Amino acid sequence: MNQKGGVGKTTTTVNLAAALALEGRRVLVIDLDPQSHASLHLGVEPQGLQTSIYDLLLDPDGDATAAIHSINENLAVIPSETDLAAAESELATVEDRHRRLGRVLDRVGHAFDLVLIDCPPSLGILTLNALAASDEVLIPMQAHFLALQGVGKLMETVSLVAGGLNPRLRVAGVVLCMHDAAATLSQEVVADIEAYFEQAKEQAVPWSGARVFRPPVRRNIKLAECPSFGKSIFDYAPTASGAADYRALAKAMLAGPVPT
Amino acid sequence: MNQKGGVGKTTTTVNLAAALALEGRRVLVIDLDPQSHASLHLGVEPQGLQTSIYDLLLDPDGDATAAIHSINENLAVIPSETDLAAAESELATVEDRHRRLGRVLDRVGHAFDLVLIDCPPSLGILTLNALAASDEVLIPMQAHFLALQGVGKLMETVSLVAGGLNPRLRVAGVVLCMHDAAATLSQEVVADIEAYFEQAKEQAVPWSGARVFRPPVRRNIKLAECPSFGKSIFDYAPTASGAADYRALAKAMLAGPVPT
Ligand SMILES: Nc1ncnc2c1ncn2[C@@H]1O[C@H](COP(=O)(O)OP(=O)(O)OP(=O)(O)O)[C@@H](O)[C@H]1O
Ligand SMILES: Nc1ncnc2c1ncn2[C@@H]1O[C@H](COP(=O)(O)OP(=O)(O)OP(=O)(O)O)[C@@H](O)[C@H]1O
Ligand SMILES: [Mg+2]
Ligand SMILES: [Mg+2]
Repeated sequence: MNQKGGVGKTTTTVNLAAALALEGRRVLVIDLDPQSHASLHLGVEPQGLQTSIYDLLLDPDGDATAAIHSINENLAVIPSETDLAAAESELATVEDRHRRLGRVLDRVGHAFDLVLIDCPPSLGILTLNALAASDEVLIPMQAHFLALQGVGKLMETVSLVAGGLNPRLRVAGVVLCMHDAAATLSQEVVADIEAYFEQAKEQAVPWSGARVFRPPVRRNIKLAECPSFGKSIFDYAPTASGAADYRALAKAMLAGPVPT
Repeated sequence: MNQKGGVGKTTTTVNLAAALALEGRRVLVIDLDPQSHASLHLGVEPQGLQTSIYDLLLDPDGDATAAIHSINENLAVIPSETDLAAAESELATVEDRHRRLGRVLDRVGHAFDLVLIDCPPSLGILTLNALAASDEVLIPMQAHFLALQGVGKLMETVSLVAGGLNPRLRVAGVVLCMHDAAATLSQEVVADIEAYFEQAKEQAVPWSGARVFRPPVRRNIKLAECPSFGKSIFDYAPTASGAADYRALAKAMLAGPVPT
């Protein structure tokens, strides 16, 4: 998640999920953004859906199986729709408004090894639902100055959730998106984030074990093209640098923390 | 405005405002995004402000002059702060919640030739305030598939406001950001938008006179660097392509619609 807009949240959720599925994990993507970009990216048309994540949030005990769209043998998605934008106000006064997604996952999560949730660019009720229901937070980020500004606020929100709604919540780390390793600005921003994480190592904070995942995902026009075909990068351009980067990232994540 | 995240809203608001100021117009920037990126970009620190746009929205008749920070002879900004994120819920039940910004501009707008408002990546109360108070809507956009998806929803929202809160509201057009003219994807998306506007020419819709502004703003790392110095592109790197593009864009906008 990341409340900064346009940093690569959707692109990372979809392509990392597809890469983890190629590694043999059974993966569920949940589209928690009313823009429905993750749904579109996986070829699911948001109009005219029988059930979407919106219906499940409003009625967590309803029939969830109809909402799960199978993409391939190891990959499935629960899509969103435009009405999801109304969930923020419709759930505003409900007692368990932050736990609705958790209740849905209690019922459908067991059939999957991993669940990846695509969040909207805000820290509202939808993103809080995702944080309350998750074990780990992944922060897609562009190594730019403006994107760096919001990290403090993001960690503050994670701390609030870890201190109340979901004590097991940890920050796994940052995924660098649209990365230009040669740019001085990028190098400076990456150094800033790594110093921030280094300093947190001994502290009792949810990001004390966080790191910058490698490899960074390079800018690659194929990653911006594949959503228009409703495909992941692996189905659209399997030899592109974008496919190589997300594949390597998936392997690095599955291998666990790098011993220092 | 554009509810799609990371398309260049802040970069365009700040640098276009600075370019219009160089053309001799007196320009006011209003930062309506709780991320405060436009404020940071113009060198105004959001922490510790005496008055910000947040205070003015909650008390439109309060003293507004303390909120106006002068950047140079022709450019000023009313900054935002993190608390602005609470405005959505604090104004939710207020009768004139969508007209608060309009009331502020009624009092301070007369001292300026142009007011540019930077909006957050959402269609909530803050963006609706901007639409209710504006004459024209400018849509910063990246010529990518995902960014194209939200245009319909954006126009729907503009129609709703034009049909009620603000009948004078028109869509001026699209500003292409981070543009890569050589990419086929970009060419296709630009063709889509131009066809959409062409077809609307004879219709009674707020975007019947809209166009794609030229020149597009090319991707230029200097545009991503200048916010970290609290400067517009003109103060940071006046000979960069980013400065040339925003300067040319300002001149094209001031010259008025191109006769077809
Ligand atoms: N590595 C990459 N190379 C090239 N283009 C990319 C890359 N990653 C993402 N993009 C493109 O950049 C744009 C922003 O990415 P994306 O939509 O995934 O960000 P987001 O954080 O999900 O945005 P939002 O805040 O609107 O949800 C999209 O048009 C996407 O296709
Ligand atoms: N023409 C450009 N060339 C290079 N970088 C750019 C350009 N325009 C914007 N950027 C960078 O791309 C990122 C996104 O731009 P910006 O923050 O202006 O978008 P936004 O639409 O305001 O995002 P948000 O939805 O979070 O408000 C920023 O890091 C910015 O510095
Ligand atoms: Mg997204
Ligand atoms: Mg912005």
